[in-house]
Amino acid sequence: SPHIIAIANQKGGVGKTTTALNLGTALAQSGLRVLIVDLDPQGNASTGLDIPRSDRQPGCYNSITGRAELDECIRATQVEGLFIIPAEPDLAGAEIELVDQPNREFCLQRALSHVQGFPVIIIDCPPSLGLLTLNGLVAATTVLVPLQCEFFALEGLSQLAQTVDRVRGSFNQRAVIEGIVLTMYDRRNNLSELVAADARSFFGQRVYETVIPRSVRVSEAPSHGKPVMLYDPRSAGALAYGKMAQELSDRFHLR
Amino acid sequence: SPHIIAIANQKGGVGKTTTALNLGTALAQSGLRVLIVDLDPQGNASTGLDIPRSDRQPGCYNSITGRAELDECIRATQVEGLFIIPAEPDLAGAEIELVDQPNREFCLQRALSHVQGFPVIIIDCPPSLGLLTLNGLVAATTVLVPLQCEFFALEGLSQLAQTVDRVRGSFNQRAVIEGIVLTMYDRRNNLSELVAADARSFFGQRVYETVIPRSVRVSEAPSHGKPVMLYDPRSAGALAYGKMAQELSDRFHLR
Ligand SMILES: Nc1ncnc2c1ncn2[C@@H]1O[C@H](COP(=O)(O)OP(=O)(O)OP(=O)(O)O)[C@@H](O)[C@H]1O
Ligand SMILES: Nc1ncnc2c1ncn2[C@@H]1O[C@H](COP(=O)(O)OP(=O)(O)OP(=O)(O)O)[C@@H](O)[C@H]1O
Ligand SMILES: [Mg+2]
Ligand SMILES: [Mg+2]
Repeated sequence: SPHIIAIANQKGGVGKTTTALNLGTALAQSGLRVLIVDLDPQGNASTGLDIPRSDRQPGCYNSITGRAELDECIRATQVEGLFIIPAEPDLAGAEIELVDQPNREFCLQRALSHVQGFPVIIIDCPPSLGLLTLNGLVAATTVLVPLQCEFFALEGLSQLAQTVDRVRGSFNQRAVIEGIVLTMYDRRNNLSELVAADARSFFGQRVYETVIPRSVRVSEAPSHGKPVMLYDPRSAGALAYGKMAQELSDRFHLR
Repeated sequence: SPHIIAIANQKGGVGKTTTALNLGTALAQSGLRVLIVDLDPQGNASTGLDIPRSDRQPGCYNSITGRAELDECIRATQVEGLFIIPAEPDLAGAEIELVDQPNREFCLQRALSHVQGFPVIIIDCPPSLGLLTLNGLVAATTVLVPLQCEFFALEGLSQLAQTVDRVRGSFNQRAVIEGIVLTMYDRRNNLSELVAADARSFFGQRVYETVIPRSVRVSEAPSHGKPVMLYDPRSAGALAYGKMAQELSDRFHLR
């Protein structure tokens, strides 16, 4: 059965989407078939892979509400071996719609249980701990947390850890924070080092050795509809995501 | 009646909290009494003003659910004239709890209708378009949108504009995006100028002339429990927020 990696952090702008896109690209380039689930109504992962707004129906909303077969919701991308379930605008209303549904936390898990032929599934979660992110955590076999090297981002970790513990207790005993990846690390700013040191002392080995540097090329890539791994494969950001994907494959023996 | 400024953008990490803290500080330093409402379960605005976690009960959750009188929920801060309704951890469950309440979009408006003695109220919204942000937009007399000078941030503006239009149509005819402030502008990155030019062509005069530069001192300030206006008043970020507050007072004739 597939490795289902939920990329979650309620703190906004920490690099969840950027990590989902580039980790997905790197693993696909290494020969694996990878499926990205864009669970964020903003649809940034869909945009980052150049899926036109006119080609996102049916997508994630239709698959979690059971309105469409999963096969109809999967799109190929410009990266060989990388596929995506895009986010349609209706996804914005899903949180309120799901509240009164029985088994409201299991909608995504149910949809993904029919997936065939993808050893790796990556879920890009929105910046909140609401029902969409809960669905991501319940469907996941492992949780990866991007941690921006800034003070406010560090503060949110305990709230996130408590939510993951709650999900493990009530819905999915595999929900564990298995990895933390430091993002937007800036050598010139000693705050980055403070946050990195704090994270390593608190989460130990779970923190990836690879650190993703702050790099202008990474922030330019989305305006070209490409992950930085394709936009500028030799940039510091792309090389770091390549190394991180290598580290993740080793942890999960993915080859 | 007070000016109630909702600072909203569902895109994460664009500078909502940083703008709320420093705008609030600058207006208070100019002699106005200002109240910040921390409507984000992350509680970053409360942390940025050094409100201890042990002193946040009762706070925003208790005031919007009517469990506590407003006076009990207001705290003084280290800035003279600046007060805050802090976010308690229970706020994280409010979105799900509010769904079945009658008039669920009006809870904050009802709570703030009893406020006396604050000509300016600033609401720091979470990074989503769920019921908490809806409550902020319904209670507001004006909406201010921080726009990070990056591609993904520009993409979310139309979704935000549609939500504000919907709120104006059904709940609050004063809900209008009156201002957009460009944040984390980086002179060395031509993407910043592209985003700025796009925003000005689309929103015209609503875009503030003052642009907030990306500045390390801004990101260091929260770890000292102070807005950058107090932490380093001569830094580029602090000076820019001072100018922006001046521009805002002129627009609303606040003096
Ligand atoms: N290593 C990096 N260097 C520079 N910019 C980066 C880096 N990683 C991400 N960014 C940029 O920072 C912004 C935030 O990143 P991203 O959108 O991936 O975060 P997110 O956690 O998915 O945000 P949200 O909480 O809104 O979903 C984006 O504009 C992105 O291009
Ligand atoms: N002008 C700036 N220069 C450098 N760093 C900044 C600037 N403005 C904000 N930051 C930093 O960027 C991060 C995001 O800012 P902030 O938390 O204010 O955004 P937000 O929109 O409130 O985030 P969220 O969506 O999680 O609520 C913080 O770590 C903050 O310290
Ligand atoms: Mg994202
Ligand atoms: Mg914030």
